[in-house]
Amino acid sequence: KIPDVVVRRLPLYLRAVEDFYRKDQAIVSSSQLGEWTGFTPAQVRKDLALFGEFGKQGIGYDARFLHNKLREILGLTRDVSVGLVGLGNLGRALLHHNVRARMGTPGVEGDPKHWVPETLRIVAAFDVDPEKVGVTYAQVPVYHVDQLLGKSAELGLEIMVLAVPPDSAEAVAYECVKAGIKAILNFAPVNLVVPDDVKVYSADLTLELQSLAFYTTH
Amino acid sequence: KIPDVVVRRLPLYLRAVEDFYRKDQAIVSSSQLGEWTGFTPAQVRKDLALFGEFGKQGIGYDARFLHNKLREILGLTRDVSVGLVGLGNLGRALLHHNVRARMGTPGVEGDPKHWVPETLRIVAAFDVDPEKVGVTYAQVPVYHVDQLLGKSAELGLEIMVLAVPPDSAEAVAYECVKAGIKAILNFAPVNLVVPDDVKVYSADLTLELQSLAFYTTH
Ligand SMILES: NC(=O)c1ccc[n+]([C@@H]2O[C@H](COP(=O)([O-])OP(=O)(O)OC[C@H]3O[C@@H](n4cnc5c(N)ncnc54)[C@H](O)[C@@H]3O)[C@@H](O)[C@H]2O)c1
Ligand SMILES: NC(=O)c1ccc[n+]([C@@H]2O[C@H](COP(=O)([O-])OP(=O)(O)OC[C@H]3O[C@@H](n4cnc5c(N)ncnc54)[C@H](O)[C@@H]3O)[C@@H](O)[C@H]2O)c1
Repeated sequence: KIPDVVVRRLPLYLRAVEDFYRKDQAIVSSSQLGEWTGFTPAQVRKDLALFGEFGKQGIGYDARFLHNKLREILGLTRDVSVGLVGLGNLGRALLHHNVRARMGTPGVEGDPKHWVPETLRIVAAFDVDPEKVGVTYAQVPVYHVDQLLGKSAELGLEIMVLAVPPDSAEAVAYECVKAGIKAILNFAPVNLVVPDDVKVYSADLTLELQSLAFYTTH
Repeated sequence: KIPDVVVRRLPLYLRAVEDFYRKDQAIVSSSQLGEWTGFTPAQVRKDLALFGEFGKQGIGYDARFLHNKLREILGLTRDVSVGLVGLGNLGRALLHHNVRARMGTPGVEGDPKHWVPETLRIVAAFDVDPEKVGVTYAQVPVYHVDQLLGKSAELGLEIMVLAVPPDSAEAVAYECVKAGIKAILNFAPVNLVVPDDVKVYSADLTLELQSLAFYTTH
């Protein structure tokens, strides 16, 4: 059983390896991965060792092998379809960002520190507002939330992002669970109650703000 | 010198202690803090030990003392004023959330897992769009970004949140540095170049999505 704190570091390792791999580096060391991600080389080695014996002591990891291995561990060697519920301010920001992070922006180089695996894609959005239902926003079709069950099955949605107001979040989560969604990224400031086999991440942008406050006095 | 990975855990410890403290619990143990935050009790003790000797072995921490100590460490025993640059989709979502997280929403109980210290407040926003400048949004006045230097001084802004498009981010960061801002929360997918005494956090909502992909196959 892999601790969640490790699972949260894996995408950073993947990004780091992706960066070295794209620059044609064949071997990547734990100190390079540590420097890129901000974790200690010891932490890097300890984390990766949970998944197998793939480093060479004193040398490092085969970049191509590690790149594939991390994608495999994260389930990203296949297409993973994501749905978004709530096309308000936050929902629209997520879709815009989704597009920019993949395509880059004219005149601005895509930053390797922000790459998103191309297999992980938001492919549908759901809302209740009649003004938003039936349109396409940032290349994503918007359906009525009544279609959540049907579209989840049809499109094979596996992860749902909840960007709805707090008072709708529990009801929407319930629909997602009924639809067989196993992983939810929730932005609404409410504690969702779900079955044990459903993973909920509660995203909180203010936490980083609170950590930053530390640096105003240190 | 406190490692950044520890600084990122501190706001969670503060929230946990706040929760126990509000429920009139006088002593809080490292295992209770660990269970609340998801970190191991050993990690909790190790982190807190970096700041002093305040636990009693086999008993725990004085909740009131720890609550104050954590606020002190995070610089949150004084008012810390935050500015927001970019009142687009993301900026508006942050201001909405700012209001909801503090006030709660009618009919929905504020979740202790989402509390924000009341001393940390977004007090001003900046934009270039004439439609947005000069209005008040979610109780926050919106100024033109040309006024960033002046307002930062006048309002004592210490942290700036950047929710502008990627091609404006570097220029805005430069203005913030000139204004004496020491901590920046950047959402734009570009790598900001700043002096060594300025701390930049690069927020990335997609990272959690990538970690969640792990749970679709495990
Ligand atoms: N965690 C954080 O750091 C953070 C930051 C910003 C926003 N938020 C939260 O994200 C959520 C969205 O914020 P916002 O500013 O975009 O809100 P918003 O009001 O702009 O958007 C909410 C959208 O959800 C839709 N909606 C409402 N009920 C629905 C339902 N039952 N099914 C489907 N769609 C529904 C609305 O029509 C609207 O389009 C809020 O809960 C907010 O508190 C969290
Ligand atoms: N890191 C993440 O996970 C994540 C998620 C969502 C959005 N984003 C990023 O956040 C940023 C904002 O996204 P959005 O959807 O809200 O964009 P948006 O286009 O809706 O809003 C941008 C706002 O910035 C203003 N602006 C532009 N140039 C400015 C300048 N020089 N000074 C002040 N204001 C200026 C615009 O007038 C507009 O109001 C983008 O860079 C986006 O990629 C990141």
